[in-house]
Amino acid sequence: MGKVIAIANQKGGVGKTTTSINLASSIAAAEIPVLLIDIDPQANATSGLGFDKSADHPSIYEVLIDGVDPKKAVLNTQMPFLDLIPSTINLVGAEVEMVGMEDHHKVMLKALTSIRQKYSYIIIDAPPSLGLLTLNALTAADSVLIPVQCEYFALEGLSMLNNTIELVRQGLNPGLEIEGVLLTMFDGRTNLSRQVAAEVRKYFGEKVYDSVIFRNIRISESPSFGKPLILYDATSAGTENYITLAQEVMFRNKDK
Amino acid sequence: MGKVIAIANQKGGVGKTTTSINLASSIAAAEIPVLLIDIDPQANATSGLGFDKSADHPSIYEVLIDGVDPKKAVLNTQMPFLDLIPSTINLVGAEVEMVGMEDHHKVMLKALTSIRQKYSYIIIDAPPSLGLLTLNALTAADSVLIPVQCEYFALEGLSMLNNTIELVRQGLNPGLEIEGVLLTMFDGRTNLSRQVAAEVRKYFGEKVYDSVIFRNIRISESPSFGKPLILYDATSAGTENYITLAQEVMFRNKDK
Ligand SMILES: Nc1ncnc2c1ncn2[C@@H]1O[C@H](COP(=O)(O)OP(=O)(O)OP(=O)(O)O)[C@@H](O)[C@H]1O
Ligand SMILES: Nc1ncnc2c1ncn2[C@@H]1O[C@H](COP(=O)(O)OP(=O)(O)OP(=O)(O)O)[C@@H](O)[C@H]1O
Ligand SMILES: [Mg+2]
Ligand SMILES: [Mg+2]
Repeated sequence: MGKVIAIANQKGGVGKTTTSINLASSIAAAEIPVLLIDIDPQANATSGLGFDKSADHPSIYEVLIDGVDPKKAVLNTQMPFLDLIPSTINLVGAEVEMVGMEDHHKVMLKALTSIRQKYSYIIIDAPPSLGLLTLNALTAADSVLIPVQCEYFALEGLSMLNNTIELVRQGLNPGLEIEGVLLTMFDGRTNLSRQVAAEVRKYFGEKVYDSVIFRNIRISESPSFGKPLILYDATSAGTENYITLAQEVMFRNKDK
Repeated sequence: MGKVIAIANQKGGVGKTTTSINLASSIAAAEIPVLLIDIDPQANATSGLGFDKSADHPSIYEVLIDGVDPKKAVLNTQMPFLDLIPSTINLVGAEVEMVGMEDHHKVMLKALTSIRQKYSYIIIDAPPSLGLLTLNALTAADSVLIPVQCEYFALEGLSMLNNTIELVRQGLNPGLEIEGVLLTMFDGRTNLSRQVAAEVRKYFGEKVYDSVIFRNIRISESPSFGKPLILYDATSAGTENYITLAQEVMFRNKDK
C-alpha cells in the first residue's frame, strides 16, 4: 500500500524540489518502488530528472483537469525503481480551473486511487504557496514532510504552514500527519544555522529528523545535468545526507 | 511622480524580499522618499523591517479588499525616508476574494492612484507565484525588477516569467518595462554561479545590472533583527552591494 508523502512549505527556495528528487532517488536506490509527482508549474522536479517540461507526454495537468488515467502520465526515469509524473507549464492555470470542479480539494486524492497500490512511496513536490495545488497534495497525502532552510524567513513561515496542516486535518484529511521536519542548507560555520536548527527542534521536537542536509555545491549542480545527486556524484557528502534521510524515513515507516 | 517597481520572480527564494528591503532602504538613505509595499502573504518584508504581521494596523489586505485609503495603511519605519504598507496573514485568501471583483487585475493600480505622488519610488515585494497578487503588481507597476539567484532552477524559470511579462504588456499594462535583472547570491568560487551569470547576461543583455549581490551571511542575518542591512551592518560587503545597486537604479531613472 503506497505511502503518499507531500513535500510542502509555502516559503520559497527551502529545498522542496531538491528533497523530493533526492529522497525519492535514495529510496529507489534501495530497490523500493517510488513514484515522484511534480505539481509545481515551475516543473523543477521534472527538469531536475532530465525531462523536458514542454513535452507532448501527458502530465499531472491532464490527470487533474482532463481525468486522464495517471498510469498514462507515468515516465520511467534513469533509475529502475523511480517513476515520475511530470508537470508542465499548463499547470499555471490549473488552480483557477479546479476551483469550479466538484470537490475541488479532492481531485488529486481521487486521481491517485488507481495508482497507489503500485508503489511503496509516492512523493509529491508542491509549489511555494498554500493554494489549491498544495491543498490537493495535503488532502491526498498520508503525511507531509516539511523542508526548513536554516534561515530566518524560513523559520518565520512555519506557524503559517502548521496552521494550514491543522485546518486540512480538521476538514479535508483527518489522517494527515507530519512525516517529519528536515533541516536543509545547514551551514555549520554560521550562528544563524545553529540558532534556526535549535528553534525548529524546540517547535517540532521528535518530528525533526536526525538527518540534516548541509549546504553543498554539488547538490545545486546536479539539476543542471538532469540527474539526481546519487547519479551525478555518488561520493558527495550531499548524497550521503540524502541516503541517511531515506534510511530514517524508511525506518520510521517500517511497521506501517 | 513616483516610479512603481515590482520585484517579481515566481521562483522561490531568489532574493525578492531581500532586494525589496535593501534596495528601498539604500535609496531612502540618499534622502529620496520610498514606499515599500508587501503583497506576499508570508509578510517577510513586513517582519524584515521589524513589524509584527498580525498587528491591528490596516494592511495591504484592507487596501485591496475593503478599499481602505492606502495612506491609512502606511507605517513609518526606522529610516526617515522609508515607509511601508505591511502585509498580513489575511492576504492568503485575497486571491480568491479578488477573482470576483470588477477589473480584478487592476485593483492595485486603482488603489495606488492617490499615493503615487507622495514618493519618488514605490517598490512592491511579490510572492513566489504568477497568481493574481503578482499580476496586480505587474499591472500597477511602471517596471519590474527581476532578482535571479545564480543557480540552475532560477535560470530555468526566466522564460516563464518573461512570457508572463509579455502577456501583461500586451493586455493589462502596455507600458510595463523590465527595470533590470539582478544577479543574487553570487558565489565567485563556484562554476555554477559564473555559468548562470553568463547565461543571464546572454538572455537579457543590457538589462542585467552591473551590480551583483554576492552571497553574504550578514544579508541573511539582518531580517532576524528586524533591520535593513544598512542599519544592521553598515560596513558589510552586502550593504555596499545594495548601495551600488541603488545608485545604478537611480542613474537609469535620472531623466525620467
Ligand atoms: N543543501 C543544499 N546545498 C546547496 N544548495 C541547495 C541545497 N538544497 C537546495 N539547494 C539549491 O537551492 C535552491 C533552492 O532549492 P529548491 O529549488 O529545491 O527549493 P524549493 O523549495 O523547491 O524552491 P521553490 O519554492 O521555488 O519550489 C536550488 O537552486 C537548489 O539547487
Ligand atoms: N545575497 C545573499 N546572501 C546570503 N543570503 C541571502 C542573500 N539574499 C537572500 N538571502 C537569504 O536567502 C533566503 C531567500 O531570500 P528571500 O527570502 O529574500 O527570497 P524571496 O525570493 O523573497 O523568497 P520567496 O520566494 O519565499 O518570497 C533568505 O533567507 C535570505 O535571507
Ligand atoms: Mg521547488
Ligand atoms: Mg519573499
